[in-house]
Amino acid sequence: IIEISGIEKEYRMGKITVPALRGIDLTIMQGEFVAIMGPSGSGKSTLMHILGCLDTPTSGDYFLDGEKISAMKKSKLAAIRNSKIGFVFQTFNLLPHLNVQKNVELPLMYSGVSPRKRAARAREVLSDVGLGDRLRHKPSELSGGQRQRVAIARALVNNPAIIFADEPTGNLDSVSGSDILTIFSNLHAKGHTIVMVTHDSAVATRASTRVNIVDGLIG
Amino acid sequence: IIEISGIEKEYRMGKITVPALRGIDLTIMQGEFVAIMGPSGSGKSTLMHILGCLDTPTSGDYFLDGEKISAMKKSKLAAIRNSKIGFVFQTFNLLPHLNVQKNVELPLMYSGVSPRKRAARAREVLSDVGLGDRLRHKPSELSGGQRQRVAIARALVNNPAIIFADEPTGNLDSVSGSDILTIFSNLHAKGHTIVMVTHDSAVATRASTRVNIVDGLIG
Ligand SMILES: Nc1ncnc2c1ncn2[C@@H]1O[C@H](COP(=O)(O)OP(=O)(O)OP(=O)(O)O)[C@@H](O)[C@H]1O
Ligand SMILES: Nc1ncnc2c1ncn2[C@@H]1O[C@H](COP(=O)(O)OP(=O)(O)OP(=O)(O)O)[C@@H](O)[C@H]1O
Ligand SMILES: [Mg+2]
Ligand SMILES: [Mg+2]
Repeated sequence: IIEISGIEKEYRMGKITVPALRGIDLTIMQGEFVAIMGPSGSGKSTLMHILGCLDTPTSGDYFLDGEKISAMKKSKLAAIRNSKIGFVFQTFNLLPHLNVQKNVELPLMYSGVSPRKRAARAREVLSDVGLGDRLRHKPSELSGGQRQRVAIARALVNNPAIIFADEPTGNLDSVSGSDILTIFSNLHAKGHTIVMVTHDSAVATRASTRVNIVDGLIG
Repeated sequence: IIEISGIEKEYRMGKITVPALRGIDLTIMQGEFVAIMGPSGSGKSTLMHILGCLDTPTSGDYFLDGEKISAMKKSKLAAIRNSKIGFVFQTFNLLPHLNVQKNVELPLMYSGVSPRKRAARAREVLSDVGLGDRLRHKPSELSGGQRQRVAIARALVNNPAIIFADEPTGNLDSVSGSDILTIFSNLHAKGHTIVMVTHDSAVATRASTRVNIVDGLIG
């Protein structure tokens, strides 16, 4: 279960400050499928990075399964992130010098899985997202939608309890997009918690809960 | 007018070759609004880069306003690209060390416009795309959809005759997305030629012509 209260995030750039989040309260129960929507620039990615333990709020509290995230040591936070959380970035964030298969194996390396098992599991999720024939390509040798699908495979490879996906279908055609949504719906049916930012109403209809972010607040 | 015939593009990676385009014939008349659609990985961006004179085909002919592009000197090609063509990349391709306004001024620097006029024109197109209050931000200090809109502003700043846009609304919510489509529709109404890759059927309805790419061929 995720509980956040009074979450604020301010970006400071020299003399300018940008109040990206201005006081967010949200509770997400285990096994929910939450769709986060809202205009461009409203604070969705900022909120997702804080929920995914990738960034810290300027103020406010975050409890994950009853433990206070802001009070945790970095090493414990990294361990939780790698075992409990899968994160699909809006900008994919693939490592350019590793090929597709190696990029997807990364989370399994951190959790100490053997090379043979890592390779087999990475190939399995990559064929689930339709990229079984692109294992040796570098990210720059792929189409936009193919890079997005590699980022999705990497987030799912460790079978995390909670999956955060920031606009996972923006670069995909409707067939590839609905294939991906079916993967998320199946994971949700198996009991995984899904938190997805989307601009796509087709996604929102599959979610169990919808949250609207407008100008840094829940609107 | 754009005329391509027998266009093929093969990517060679060591022993593997990927036939991204396998023989494309296409004519685009001046003032058309062409929507290019097709599955992820089908060759749309590869085709757009060749049409936008950013990449060369492995074989085939490309005539732009009656002149053979493949026979041109690099300097002439660069001059045509900067004066006649605006290109919105699927990956935005903003320069990370320049702020938003400077990124949009770039095409005007190449065409020798004075600093004061460049700044005024850049601010004008940026406010048209809704980013008048983000001029000093660096690309990394923007949301995904804001970066996309900076890339669109940069492509339009030089008032090019032909505008290529590769999935210009993938990261935008429906309101921002339709604002952008309205900008393109207005440019089309003024006589500009628009060639746009999209996965969005709302875009395709605004186009005068639709082209479907499947597996490197017009399908
Ligand atoms: N530099 C490259 N080296 C090798 N293969 C490449 C390269 N760039 C693209 N490809 C391959 O060529 C094919 C076409 O890629 P392209 O980027 O044109 O597709 P696309 O239709 O734009 O897809 P999307 O809708 O996902 O953006 C893909 O299968 C891709 O893997
Ligand atoms: N590193 C940063 N420094 C300064 N401002 C930032 C930074 N990152 C984001 N912002 C600003 O904070 C606001 C929220 O950004 P965020 O990326 O969370 O929006 P978003 O809802 O994800 O938008 P989109 O749908 O376009 O991806 C935006 O107005 C943006 O300009
Ligand atoms: Mg975002
Ligand atoms: Mg593409």
